[in-house]
Amino acid sequence: RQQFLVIGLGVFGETIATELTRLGNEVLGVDRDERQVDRLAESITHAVVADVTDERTLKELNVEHYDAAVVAIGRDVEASILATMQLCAMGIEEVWAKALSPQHHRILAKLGANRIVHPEYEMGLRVAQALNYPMVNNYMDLGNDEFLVELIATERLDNRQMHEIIDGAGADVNILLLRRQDKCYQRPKFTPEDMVIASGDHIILQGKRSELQKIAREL
Amino acid sequence: RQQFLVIGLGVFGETIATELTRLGNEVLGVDRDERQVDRLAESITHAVVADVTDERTLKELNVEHYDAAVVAIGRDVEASILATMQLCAMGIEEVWAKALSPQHHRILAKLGANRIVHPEYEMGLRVAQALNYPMVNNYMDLGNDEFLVELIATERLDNRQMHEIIDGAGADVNILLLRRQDKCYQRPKFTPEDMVIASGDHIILQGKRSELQKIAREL
Ligand SMILES: Nc1ncnc2c1ncn2[C@@H]1O[C@H](COP(=O)(O)OP(=O)(O)OP(=O)(O)O)[C@@H](O)[C@H]1O
Ligand SMILES: Nc1ncnc2c1ncn2[C@@H]1O[C@H](COP(=O)(O)OP(=O)(O)OP(=O)(O)O)[C@@H](O)[C@H]1O
Repeated sequence: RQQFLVIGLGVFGETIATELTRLGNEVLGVDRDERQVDRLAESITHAVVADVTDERTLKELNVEHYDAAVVAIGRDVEASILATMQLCAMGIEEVWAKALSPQHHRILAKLGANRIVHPEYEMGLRVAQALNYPMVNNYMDLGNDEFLVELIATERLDNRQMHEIIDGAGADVNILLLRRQDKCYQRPKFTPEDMVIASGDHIILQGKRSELQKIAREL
Repeated sequence: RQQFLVIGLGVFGETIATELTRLGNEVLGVDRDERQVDRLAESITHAVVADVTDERTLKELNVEHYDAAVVAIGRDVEASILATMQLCAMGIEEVWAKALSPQHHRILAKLGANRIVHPEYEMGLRVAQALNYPMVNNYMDLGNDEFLVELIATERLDNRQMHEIIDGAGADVNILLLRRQDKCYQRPKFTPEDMVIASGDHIILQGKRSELQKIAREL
């Protein structure tokens, strides 16, 4: 059970605050707008109306020992910067902040924010990938140019074999998992018979981006 | 090479339009704000200044045959609804739209939007999960309550064995992959010696949410 501070209770901040509370943590939410605070009074541990551009606000909340703080203020860049500055100076271990531009990001990074989130940008990338590769339902960037990709097979792949598609493209890609209805099949349980694809199968592949792209045309 | 229409060139729309262009597609971007259009003139195929609340706008753009359209207007709910309505009526195969509230979502769904994105809400969930489980760097919802989880091992897991942690918790969870520096290890190549964890290892686990939660306390 951890203690979290969330400043700014717009959609982003509210989601974080209510989800962390639902997961069993203690959450203090702060917003200068009374309506946001009232709306969340029942769904988070504590919610207070306060303006974080006033230095006394954060001092009076006694949050130095909190496990993490999130600055979920977007449009008021100055307020976001002042809050981030003060929280980092207080020594809170993890200070995360939302940024709306590369410039905003650079300032927050300089001030010591441990992680900076760009919701519109990060979701925009995911949407572009999903539109570009319609069969790719989801993906995970593992770093080092390695990716996990979740395909949802369409009729186009019906009765074909994933091994055949991968070898045919000369791609150095691994099949990690197949989920068909409520069963998950993990190697080495795969056999060529198992690997005849059925429309609707969820197939998890892993490999370097350039290798995954070799089979992209097939998809 | 596909053809895409992106209406609204704020951060979300701009990201989608520029990323799709970078991936080799033809992208038409539309915004009523000239500054947004000018800023993107060099990074997307075409960018035009137009107001989509005027019914003639979309008619004159001849986009009926496009592969997909994205309505990336958030705050002006009416404009978002009018554009979505018209694009669905035109018969475009895939119409995706951004929504800022559950109510907005319901209206867009009723009008026939194929996918509705809530950037602030979806990123908020990810941030809450990351803060709640600090060792979980990323996760993928596979549906059917199955999840892939990427852990980044901290010193706490140094020299321990993943099998021992999983069995100790009685968790029905599979180890799909270990990434250590620039090498990926996939079962069945794992041996107990390999599975001694080193701080910094990226470990991909798969299982039902309730099973993964059994090892959450260890992390
Ligand atoms: N100085 C401040 N002190 C406290 N709260 C603030 C301050 N400035 C802004 N906020 C609050 O932060 C919240 C988020 O602000 P933002 O400008 O990012 O709005 P938003 O775009 O509606 O948010 P979201 O995108 O998360 O829905 C608002 O509810 C606002 O009242
Ligand atoms: N009727 C319209 N016709 C064309 N473009 C529009 C219309 N209404 C709004 N837009 C454009 O849509 C874009 C996104 O609008 P939104 O209100 O979501 O702003 P935003 O919050 O800054 O966007 P983002 O969150 O993507 O950065 C703006 O650039 C705006 O000019």
